[in-house]
Amino acid sequence: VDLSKRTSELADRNLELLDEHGVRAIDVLGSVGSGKTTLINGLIDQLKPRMSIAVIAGDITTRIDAERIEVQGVPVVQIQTGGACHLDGEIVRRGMQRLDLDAIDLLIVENVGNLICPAAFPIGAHKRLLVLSVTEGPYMAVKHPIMVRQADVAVINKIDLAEAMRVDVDRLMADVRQVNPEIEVVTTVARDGEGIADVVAALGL
Amino acid sequence: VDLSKRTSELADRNLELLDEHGVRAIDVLGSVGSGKTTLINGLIDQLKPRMSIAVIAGDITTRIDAERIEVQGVPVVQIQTGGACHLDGEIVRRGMQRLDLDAIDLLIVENVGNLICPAAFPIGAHKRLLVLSVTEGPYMAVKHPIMVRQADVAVINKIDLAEAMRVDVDRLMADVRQVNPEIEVVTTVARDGEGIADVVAALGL
Ligand SMILES: Nc1nc2c(ncn2[C@@H]2O[C@H](COP(=O)(O)OP(=O)(O)OP(=O)(O)O)[C@@H](O)[C@H]2O)c(=O)[nH]1
Ligand SMILES: Nc1nc2c(ncn2[C@@H]2O[C@H](COP(=O)(O)OP(=O)(O)OP(=O)(O)O)[C@@H](O)[C@H]2O)c(=O)[nH]1
Ligand SMILES: [Mg+2]
Ligand SMILES: [Mg+2]
Ligand SMILES: [Zn+2]
Ligand SMILES: [Zn+2]
Repeated sequence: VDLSKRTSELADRNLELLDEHGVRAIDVLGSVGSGKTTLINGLIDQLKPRMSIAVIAGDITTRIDAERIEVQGVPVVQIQTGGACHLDGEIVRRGMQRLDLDAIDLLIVENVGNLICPAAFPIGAHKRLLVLSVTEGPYMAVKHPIMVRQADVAVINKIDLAEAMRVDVDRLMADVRQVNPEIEVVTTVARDGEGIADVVAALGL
Repeated sequence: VDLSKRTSELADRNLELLDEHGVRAIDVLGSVGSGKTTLINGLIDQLKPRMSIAVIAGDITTRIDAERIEVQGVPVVQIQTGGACHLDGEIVRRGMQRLDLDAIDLLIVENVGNLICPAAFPIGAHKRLLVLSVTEGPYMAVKHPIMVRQADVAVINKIDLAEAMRVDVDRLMADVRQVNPEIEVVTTVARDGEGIADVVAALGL
């Protein structure tokens, strides 16, 4: 079976199911500790007053991220991959079946912390949000072009640490746009809620 | 073919080849931007006066890391994986064949930035050195037990940023030891060369 054909079929079917129920889905990607869960907390804070949200949280192990989101009072399906380095359309479909899609407007999927493998496995989301952190250094965009090209929006997070990391944020934004001229880039200090409104706008929510 | 059987055979053969030539090998692992190349720069600074070193640098794309090491005057074989998220015994064997193993004492392999997949692919090194960064947050050890269990030495790097990240380094060290009681843990500020001597001692070099 041609892996990429089956992978894109699974993604298409998920997208169809979501559209039938009028649910928008965002796939949140990025390396370990880039700030994906913190950003999702921020998105929920901003959006919960005007839309109903559910989250699928993928991790190799533990329920740490799911618990950090559950305290915000939104339904969370925790997927423990047991070692798999990415989520795929099939795993996400099973997660979706544990949710009442008629009761939600927005589904946020937190993918596994990994800047490589998830790029090859679309899950059937409307937008892919890539969370990069200045603490990963100045080269993570040019060294991971496949992932940057797959994303619709890139967040450059933890800019409070840009000086301590000696990372030039403008240069990093230019690198991201050079790899993917279509991408929207915003900067955040997700821990303090700074820039989250720009992320909401960039996602068209 | 049983993948894990073939994988461990490849690793064993590499180890045999290294031992025949009296070469010690270290596999340097860790997430994107954790500080692997910076730490390798520091190890070369400390060890070059008393042993001859070569490096195999793995990356999906670019020669950025190889160039940062070449300026130290040691032979570097750059392996561009083209997208593969980990090095394996076969790829590393091909890299070794481009080196004169009789002319070196120490081979350092920089694995691909990824805290998941490389754990399942031993390359045939004597020691596995895992580089964690406080900037990845407080949970990266408990969330990646497979990788932590595979490592002989763990470095907690960028401790100059522990306060800004609100990460308790002692707690993190305890987490690492809980996941793998055999592991040696040291802390570094690799960028400034701090703690590198402890890493050398922990590796038995
Ligand atoms: N200084 C600073 N720290 C941040 C920021 N955003 C997140 N953090 C911290 O970074 C660490 C990791 O954040 P998480 O949100 O858990 O990252 P993640 O991408 O979800 O991590 P994984 O799911 O484990 O891959 C935590 O300690 C956060 O408090 C920020 O803007 N500035
Ligand atoms: N503040 C601080 N920055 C550091 C430290 N060690 C490394 N860095 C910075 O972290 C960034 C990434 O370091 P690298 O050595 O390139 O990390 P790496 O693990 O080799 O990265 P990849 O090969 O891309 O996965 C660079 O900007 C370094 O200068 C440290 O101890 N403290
Ligand atoms: Mg998370
Ligand atoms: Mg590197
Ligand atoms: Zn993978
Ligand atoms: Zn992999």
